[in-house]
Amino acid sequence: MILSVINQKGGVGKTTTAVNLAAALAQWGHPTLLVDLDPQGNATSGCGVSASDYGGPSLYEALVAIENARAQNPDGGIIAAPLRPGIAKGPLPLLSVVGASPELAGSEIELASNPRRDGLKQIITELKNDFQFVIVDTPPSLSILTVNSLVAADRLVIPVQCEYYALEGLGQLLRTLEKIRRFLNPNLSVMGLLRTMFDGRVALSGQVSTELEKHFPQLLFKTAIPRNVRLAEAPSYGKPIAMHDKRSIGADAYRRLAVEVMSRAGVA
Amino acid sequence: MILSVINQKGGVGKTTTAVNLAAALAQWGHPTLLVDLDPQGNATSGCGVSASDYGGPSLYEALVAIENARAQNPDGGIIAAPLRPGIAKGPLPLLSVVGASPELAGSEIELASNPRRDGLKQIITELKNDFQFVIVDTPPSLSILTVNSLVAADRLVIPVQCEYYALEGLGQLLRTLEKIRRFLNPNLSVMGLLRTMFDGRVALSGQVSTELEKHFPQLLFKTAIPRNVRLAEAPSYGKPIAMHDKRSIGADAYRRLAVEVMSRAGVA
Ligand SMILES: Nc1ncnc2c1ncn2[C@@H]1O[C@H](COP(=O)(O)OP(=O)(O)OP(=O)(O)O)[C@@H](O)[C@H]1O
Ligand SMILES: Nc1ncnc2c1ncn2[C@@H]1O[C@H](COP(=O)(O)OP(=O)(O)OP(=O)(O)O)[C@@H](O)[C@H]1O
Ligand SMILES: [Mg+2]
Ligand SMILES: [Mg+2]
Repeated sequence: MILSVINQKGGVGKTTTAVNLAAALAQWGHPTLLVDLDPQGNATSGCGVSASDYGGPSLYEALVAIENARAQNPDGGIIAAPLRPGIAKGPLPLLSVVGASPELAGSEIELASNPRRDGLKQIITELKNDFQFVIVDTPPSLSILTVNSLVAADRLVIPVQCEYYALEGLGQLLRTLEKIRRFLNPNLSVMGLLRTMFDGRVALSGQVSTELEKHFPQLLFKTAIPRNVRLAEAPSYGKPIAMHDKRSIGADAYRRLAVEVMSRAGVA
Repeated sequence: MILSVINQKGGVGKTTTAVNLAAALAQWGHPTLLVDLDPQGNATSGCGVSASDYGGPSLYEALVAIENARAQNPDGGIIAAPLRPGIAKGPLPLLSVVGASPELAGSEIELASNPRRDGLKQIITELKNDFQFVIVDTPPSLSILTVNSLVAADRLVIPVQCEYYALEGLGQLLRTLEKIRRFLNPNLSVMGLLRTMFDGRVALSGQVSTELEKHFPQLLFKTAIPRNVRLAEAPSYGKPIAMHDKRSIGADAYRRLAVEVMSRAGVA
């Protein structure tokens, strides 16, 4: 199953969720691939992976190659991806990573000529058979890269920071997703909304959480990720929380989230 | 003086800084215009302004009008902006707001045909004479909208959250700014780096702050904005911190930041 972690609001915990959910799913025994579609490359460094770790073409080169092949064969329908991006071993046995690099930011221009926005989908289709889950981290925008991840995805995980601006942007995001479903990916659906940086001592967190429970009772994951400094420290060691501090409340929350994701995905 | 608040890393406090710095400059007696270039429109709602408050064209309509005028007159050199966007009264006497709206996200396509990326610069040039400071809030990306703000700006304020991922992205950002200076806006310079969400009880904050002091001693503002929940609450009331809770440590920090900005701008 291909899960994209998205929210155009910045800093809501997309990368932290993509890295730690992927790690927790791997620890539950499911081969998992983490794809970093954000030119900032935070998910890549959050797993301790650097560009030189993966042999083979970069994700950028693979995306460009498929658009070039399509341009040469415009009436050819669906094209198999000519290049498979290199895959690095992640920090856990069952976790692998397709890392990002800054030139990914330049791919917007190359990807613009494909109205179906399905370049990433073709690339992931070639890779996904070796994995139970593919988790895609995305940049904070509704750019062509992000739309590619929405077309590639089966389901979406939407982190929502328990603060005012994050709540405000949610309506606009859900309207955009409806358009994507109608015009580009009819199978797309939201798996769940995830409360992040929840701080029980702060009234604002509780107010936002109550609003989410009122408007999205079915979509909301039962697990809320607490604000936990250990989660913010882990990336500086290039490790998921499960390795940086497995006894922390952050690690426990992502383990519980993985259980909910497996259940909503119909996987034991 | 035109100041753009930028950082492609999401959630680092760009909007919080744009709104509260603009409000603090207005309280020090300087007529200030806040321009919201982020389609999310957080700075607009953070000031309690809604789209219906400003008579006249939207910023989107003004940006599109200037590009259309340019297309009809390609050899015409610099064009005066045909449309001035409507300006709303802000929550304080000397604070005015040019608000954002979601259709701004669609302007990327319209703005792409102008290689000089100076549409916003022309629009602000028509408005700036009535204001001592123009503060521009930007989305979390290096998109065409953000590049427009870099071409329009005299100086830049770069909020840096005191956490690992925010520090990691700074190098890439400064390299991009060097390219903008060389090719699009030779007068552009960084006014300062601003530490945000600084939490003295957390080792990570101190570590990031020490790194910033080591690498950017001249650029770093002396004022560090502390993590203060009152700053996160204020937008839900549509007010800057100076009005939501003027005795808070957040309000005090933005007052002190405004003093540093006035001094670096050479304004009493
Ligand atoms: N539950 C949490 N508790 C404490 N800190 C957190 C938590 N989740 C994320 N963080 C920290 O908050 C910051 C923002 O999180 P993160 O970078 O994962 O968000 P993002 O949505 O991926 O940002 P962007 O929009 O830039 O991609 C990071 O410094 C991260 O370490
Ligand atoms: N010093 C602070 N203390 C506590 N909360 C803060 C502080 N500064 C900002 N916040 C809160 O953190 C969140 C992120 O801040 P903000 O939205 O200003 O960042 P941004 O860089 O504008 O985000 P985006 O990248 O989405 O534009 C918001 O909910 C805001 O209210
Ligand atoms: Mg991220
Ligand atoms: Mg913002």
